Amino acid sequence: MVRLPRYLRLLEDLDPSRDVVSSEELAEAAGANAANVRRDLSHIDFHGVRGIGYSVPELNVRIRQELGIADRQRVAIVGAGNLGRALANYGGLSKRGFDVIALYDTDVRKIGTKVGDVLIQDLEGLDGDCLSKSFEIAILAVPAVAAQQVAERLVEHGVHSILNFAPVRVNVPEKVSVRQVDLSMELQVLSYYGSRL
Amino acid sequence: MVRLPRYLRLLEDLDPSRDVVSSEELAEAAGANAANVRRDLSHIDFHGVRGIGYSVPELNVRIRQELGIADRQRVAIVGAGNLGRALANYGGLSKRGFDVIALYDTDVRKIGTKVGDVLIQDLEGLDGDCLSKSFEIAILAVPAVAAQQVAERLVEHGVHSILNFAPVRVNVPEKVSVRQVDLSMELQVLSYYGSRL
Ligand SMILES: NC(=O)c1ccc[n+]([C@@H]2O[C@H](COP(=O)([O-])OP(=O)(O)OC[C@H]3O[C@@H](n4cnc5c(N)ncnc54)[C@H](O)[C@@H]3O)[C@@H](O)[C@H]2O)c1
Ligand SMILES: NC(=O)c1ccc[n+]([C@@H]2O[C@H](COP(=O)([O-])OP(=O)(O)OC[C@H]3O[C@@H](n4cnc5c(N)ncnc54)[C@H](O)[C@@H]3O)[C@@H](O)[C@H]2O)c1
Repeated sequence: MVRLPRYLRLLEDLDPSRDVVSSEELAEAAGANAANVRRDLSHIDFHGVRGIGYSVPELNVRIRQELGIADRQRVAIVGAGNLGRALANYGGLSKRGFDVIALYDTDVRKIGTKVGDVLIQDLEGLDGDCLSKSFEIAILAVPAVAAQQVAERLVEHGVHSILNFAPVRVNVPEKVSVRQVDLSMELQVLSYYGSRL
Repeated sequence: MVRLPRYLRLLEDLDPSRDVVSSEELAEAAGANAANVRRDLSHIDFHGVRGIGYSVPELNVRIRQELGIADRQRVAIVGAGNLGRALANYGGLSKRGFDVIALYDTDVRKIGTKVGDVLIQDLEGLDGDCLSKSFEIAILAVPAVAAQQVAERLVEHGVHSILNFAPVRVNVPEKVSVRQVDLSMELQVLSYYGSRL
């Protein structure tokens, strides 16, 4: 694994607009060959897309984790319904350095109960927790109608990173990073590659 | 061609009265530039009218054909827990041409109940439904320990496309398309770009 830091240096030196990198470029940076690169990366369970290459952001974070130089990040989930609970229970988050530290909901039947060892709190508790910097990232797992208001509340209290699952675009200031997830895209890509086999 | 689903998402989210769309709008939706758009579309042999743009309905059909999702595709979800239910209820699937037609589980407390208007069936019913070609795609939303066995059962009965959420790699024959989903990657990409702002 002595080559990983060299791959990382290449990734960090790439032009920020670059989304993908080839195994040949990584090989050159590490003084190795493309087959070594593929073997190194599959060894840390990281795979590229044939003919396209490796995702720069994902590989960057994956190598940092492997080298133990990634900080752990704290995550709050707003909306403790089916999706919120599935994410709170998902071991893959902790494995990659994300700790779910809080869950918020407006449903009195859910408030006060636990998902794993995380308590579902009343949304009212959100403002105080944001101000005391209890978490860096918020996940929106609320119905579409509630998403914009919840996003505004998070931003107002200093949260700058939001992963939005609600099927509606949320308007936030420039400085806030919002990433929209749409799992139907996964089905589209699956059926794209499936039909080309 | 990984940008095609993003163009398609823009087309579907446009106001239904819109007949044409510009390469700039498509570029913005896919985080690319107008030249990329023109190259992508001429690659699938689709051309716009200079000064006017691309026909929305025609481009929609063309991209769907290219993605192999021209027709509606039927989806079965195995595992009717938190994640399975969140996916079954998600309106975004139907909007993009995917109909959830069946849910399977092994928990007697869930079998016979409904999620929306889809009945949760006993896993035993899976074999017959596969053979009668009731669906094209299966989603695995089962615990990691059950994933391999369920995947084998699906493949044995003729299913060739699997979207796997369970945090374990499933081994299937070459001809079967499996796409692995890991939502922590979304958080990784969010925190990568967030830190580079
Ligand atoms: N992007 C995707 O791929 C994808 C996939 C599945 C579901 N979804 C979306 O994710 C969201 C959640 O889905 P679900 O199946 O968990 O729904 P759900 O109804 O089971 O859960 C929603 C939860 O949000 C809570 N809630 C409502 N308003 C709130 C508010 N203002 N603040 C805090 N909590 C609030 C509800 O009490 C409920 O517990 C929906 O918008 C759904 O469309 C997206
Ligand atoms: N990839 C991701 O990003 C991601 C995110 C969240 C959850 N997950 C994973 O998705 C899976 C489901 O998560 P969840 O929160 O819904 O868990 P859950 O425990 O709520 O649901 C699992 C369901 O599967 C059923 N089940 C168990 N064995 C089965 C079998 N052999 N056949 C059919 N059904 C069976 C259970 O009865 C239960 O209803 C887990 O493996 C979890 O790790 C992945």
